[in-house]
Amino acid sequence: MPLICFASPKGGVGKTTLAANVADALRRSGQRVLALDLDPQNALRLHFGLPLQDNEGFAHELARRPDWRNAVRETPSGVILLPHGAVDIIGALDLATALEREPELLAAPLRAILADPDLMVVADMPPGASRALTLVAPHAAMIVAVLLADAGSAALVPEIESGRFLGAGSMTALFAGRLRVALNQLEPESRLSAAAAESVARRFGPRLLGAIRRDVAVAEALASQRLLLDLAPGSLAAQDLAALVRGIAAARPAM
Amino acid sequence: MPLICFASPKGGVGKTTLAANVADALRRSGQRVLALDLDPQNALRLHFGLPLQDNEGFAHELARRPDWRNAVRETPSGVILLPHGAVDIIGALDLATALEREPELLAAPLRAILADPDLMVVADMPPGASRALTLVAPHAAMIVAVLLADAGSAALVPEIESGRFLGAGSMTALFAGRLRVALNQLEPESRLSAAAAESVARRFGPRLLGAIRRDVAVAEALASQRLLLDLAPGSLAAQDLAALVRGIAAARPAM
Ligand SMILES: Nc1ncnc2c1ncn2[C@@H]1O[C@H](COP(=O)(O)OP(=O)(O)OP(=O)(O)O)[C@@H](O)[C@H]1O
Ligand SMILES: Nc1ncnc2c1ncn2[C@@H]1O[C@H](COP(=O)(O)OP(=O)(O)OP(=O)(O)O)[C@@H](O)[C@H]1O
Ligand SMILES: [Mg+2]
Ligand SMILES: [Mg+2]
Repeated sequence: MPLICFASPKGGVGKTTLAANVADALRRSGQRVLALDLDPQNALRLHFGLPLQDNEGFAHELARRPDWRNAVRETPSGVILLPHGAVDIIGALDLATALEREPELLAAPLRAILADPDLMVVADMPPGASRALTLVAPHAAMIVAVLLADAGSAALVPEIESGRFLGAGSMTALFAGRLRVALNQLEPESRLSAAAAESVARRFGPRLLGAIRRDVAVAEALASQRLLLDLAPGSLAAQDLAALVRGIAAARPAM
Repeated sequence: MPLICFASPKGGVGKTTLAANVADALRRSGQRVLALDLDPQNALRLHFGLPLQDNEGFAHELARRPDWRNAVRETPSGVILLPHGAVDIIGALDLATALEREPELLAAPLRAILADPDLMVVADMPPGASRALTLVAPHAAMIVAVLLADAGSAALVPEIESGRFLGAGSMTALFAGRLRVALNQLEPESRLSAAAAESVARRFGPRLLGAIRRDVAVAEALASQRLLLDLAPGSLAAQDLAALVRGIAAARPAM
């Protein structure tokens, strides 16, 4: 089944928040969904209610060839979760080195997870350049580049358009059909945000899946370790999330 | 002269924004300042007015042992800038591998830059774990961990307190006296933000250098590629920045 990965050359844009809440929305539509955390920050689990002290996971132990089936967690939402697992800076860098030398450490379990025809996989990526992104992108049915409607993200639009953030040159053609964009934390009443959003919409056209407004309900959901559709199903951000998921579904047949 | 580096286990918290504007504020107080971009995102230059198409830099070519004096830029603010330089994901990963194999590629020019007794260096780091952070932290007089007043950052407070984001165990004792925290994008009128800020202030006590309010002037400064003290010297964020710089100056003698 397809893999959707949330990535971005920019930090703090909402990759983890969108990965968790899109996984939940897909699950509510009847789909079996696995949420995979490939960011050493290990934050995806917090959206699914795992306690802060729970440091177990999958990706942090890839060098020991763990069986992914032993690391999966059932979560109250019904989404199956593969947490990253806790790791310090030295552990995170050692993992990147191990993946550089032996890409199969991640590629093999990824193929095994994707072999299940009924399971949709949503992956959360680290910000910026990562070894994991170079290994996951070739397997992804869709790569969602998340951006804010601000100048910091606008400056990175050329990185995304050119494919440089996935690896320039021949890889660009490979990903062209599978790259989509999601705008997050839109503030419609802000002149700057509206202008940045318009510029992104013009540049990406039909590749723009949707835009999620900045909504305190999103921050409150994370603060109480709940999913947005649990805490505030009627919120503006929840409506935007539903539209984004419709955008994802509409784009999928073309994959 | 001392090196101050802005780092964080979390993305999008304002590392680049604070590095640029603290560098400018220090410069205005009469100090010679060099701003060093060690993030492949190459965004520090945008705060100093370098055009988006200007892809030259220093760190992106470290494997070729460039002379840092040839890569410096004079900027209108008087801050001397060493831009990172443009690089795609493959180039960024190759650079990390080169630094792993040959740490001196960065350590040697860093020592040369820091040998100038009159030059203060402010470094912008990538989000999360980076090879560059492991090489820069031992040379830093101060490591400023930037956090937002939100649940995403609050969850990472243990990473910072324990020293895990700099490398646990013995390194923690090494950095303990040099680690400081800055809170950014505070929204005093938001219950969540105020609660998160109080919890961070309690945990870090005197290590908290200061807090910068979320202020549209900051976003507008970046959108017009100007520094905050040029665009909006009377703004609330500008007042907070001045207090933060006083906090840095007060903490320096103890370094
Ligand atoms: N639409 C939204 N409205 C309000 N807050 C939001 C929204 N989207 C995300 N946030 C908040 O923004 C912060 C950053 O989001 P998140 O951690 O998901 O970003 P990220 O891109 O995964 O960051 P990193 O680069 O560190 O991995 C979180 O506190 C989150 O709750
Ligand atoms: N105090 C503030 N008030 C309003 N906006 C802010 C403030 N600080 C930062 N910003 C905005 O937040 C966005 C993120 O800031 P910045 O790019 O400096 O974060 P960063 O931590 O360097 O991100 P990355 O992890 O991608 O390197 C920018 O658009 C910036 O203008
Ligand atoms: Mg994240
Ligand atoms: Mg930055």
